[in-house]
Amino acid sequence: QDLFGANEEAAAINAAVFREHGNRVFDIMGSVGTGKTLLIESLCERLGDKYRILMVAGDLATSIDADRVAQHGVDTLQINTQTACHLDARMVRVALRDVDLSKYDVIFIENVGNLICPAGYPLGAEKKIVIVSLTEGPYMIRKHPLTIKRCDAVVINKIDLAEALEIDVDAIERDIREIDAKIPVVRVSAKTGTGIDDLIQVLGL
Amino acid sequence: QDLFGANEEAAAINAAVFREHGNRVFDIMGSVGTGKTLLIESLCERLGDKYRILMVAGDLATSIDADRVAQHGVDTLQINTQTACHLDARMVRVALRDVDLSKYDVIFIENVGNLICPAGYPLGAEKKIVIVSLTEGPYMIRKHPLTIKRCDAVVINKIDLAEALEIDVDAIERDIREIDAKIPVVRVSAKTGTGIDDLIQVLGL
Ligand SMILES: Nc1nc2c(ncn2[C@@H]2O[C@H](COP(=O)(O)OP(=O)(O)OP(=O)(O)O)[C@@H](O)[C@H]2O)c(=O)[nH]1
Ligand SMILES: Nc1nc2c(ncn2[C@@H]2O[C@H](COP(=O)(O)OP(=O)(O)OP(=O)(O)O)[C@@H](O)[C@H]2O)c(=O)[nH]1
Ligand SMILES: [Mg+2]
Ligand SMILES: [Mg+2]
Ligand SMILES: [Zn+2]
Ligand SMILES: [Zn+2]
Repeated sequence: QDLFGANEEAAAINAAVFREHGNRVFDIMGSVGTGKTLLIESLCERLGDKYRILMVAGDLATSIDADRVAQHGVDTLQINTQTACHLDARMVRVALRDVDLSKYDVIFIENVGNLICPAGYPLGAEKKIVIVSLTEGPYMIRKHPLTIKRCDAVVINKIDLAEALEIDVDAIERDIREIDAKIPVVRVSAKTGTGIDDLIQVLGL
Repeated sequence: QDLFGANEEAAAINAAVFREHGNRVFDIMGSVGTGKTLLIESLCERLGDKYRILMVAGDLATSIDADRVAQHGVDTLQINTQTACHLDARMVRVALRDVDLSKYDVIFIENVGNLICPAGYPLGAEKKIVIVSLTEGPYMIRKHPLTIKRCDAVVINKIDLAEALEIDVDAIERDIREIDAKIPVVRVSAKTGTGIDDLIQVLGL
């Protein structure tokens, strides 16, 4: 929980700094292995010529995700939280302190793999995007109403596995609509590329 | 983080209470949708005649998991944390306050879907079991070394999907061994039943 609203304040500062430098910043969150990195890799492939992109990866340990995305010709930065289960606005500000933000049009921040805590910590991004995966089973939306309420769009990933896993994707979308009738929902497969154009449209990129 | 060791203290109290009533308690943790509930359902089917079982489910919202497990003829209890991303020892003690623990031989506690925080909060259980799933991708072990260090056994679930997902299960086990050379590792499919007997042996049930 954000005691004393300290994170809200830090997020507002980040948002102002990003606006000042013309950065469009997206906070990509979701549980472990829902496809956040693969999705960002696909977005970098599709948008790398149109925008100058920086990718900031957040994990307790390793630089695996930043290294993966760096293969796609974009600049990357890794934040290791060591014990914190979510990125917060202060960590992001500190990580970007020595970065010349005027070099970038778009910044993708991949949050720590966790469907709960990152929802409570805005980073100053333009949009907080939640990536859920069909492999998480049919109940993950109903079990995390706060996360759905606090985000700006929901991406249902790994739809290429819908038949193999016997998951009813319509039911998942209904669960989302029940919590937020108007939130954008995009069905994608980061693996096959299905839905990536719709996602780009939802992001306004 | 467990400030001032308050949770450690509460966990010790729980452990003493469980010993006093002859309860063997297992804390089952893992990220969202890794198969914790399906695994517990399988264990209840296999062990329900041999032991009197209580299942305690932890989630931010809903009683979906307790309801699922109740179908297998065992007593269940649901804890809704509302915002907390992990169960702690105090929540467990409060939930069990009006329960006659002498009625049970085995208690399965399913923690909140989260690979990070529950690792830092012992509940007073005999063993903390981490369930990882092949659907989380190949890097989840390296990214969560603290979780692996703090648990007593690792269950690699959904191995029935190994080929379809092209995941190298040996590599995942090597990553675990790198962090803890001696920790028991069991490969299972909660869906097909593969490995459940090995898991029962590892649990000492
Ligand atoms: N079938 C299928 N697999 C996918 C898809 N997207 C990702 N994966 C697989 O899911 C696993 C995890 O993908 P990642 O991109 O590492 O997921 P992540 O959310 O970044 O994971 P963490 O950052 O570790 O939480 C990998 O094995 C991917 O190949 C998809 O659309 N379809
Ligand atoms: N193929 C396959 N699917 C599985 C297996 N175990 C669980 N699943 C599926 O994975 C999804 C999630 O299973 P659950 O048992 O609800 O997982 P969970 O860890 O309890 O989920 P939460 O409590 O919501 O975090 C469901 O769609 C299950 O059918 C398995 O061994 N193989
Ligand atoms: Mg990633
Ligand atoms: Mg469950
Ligand atoms: Zn947290
Ligand atoms: Zn936590």
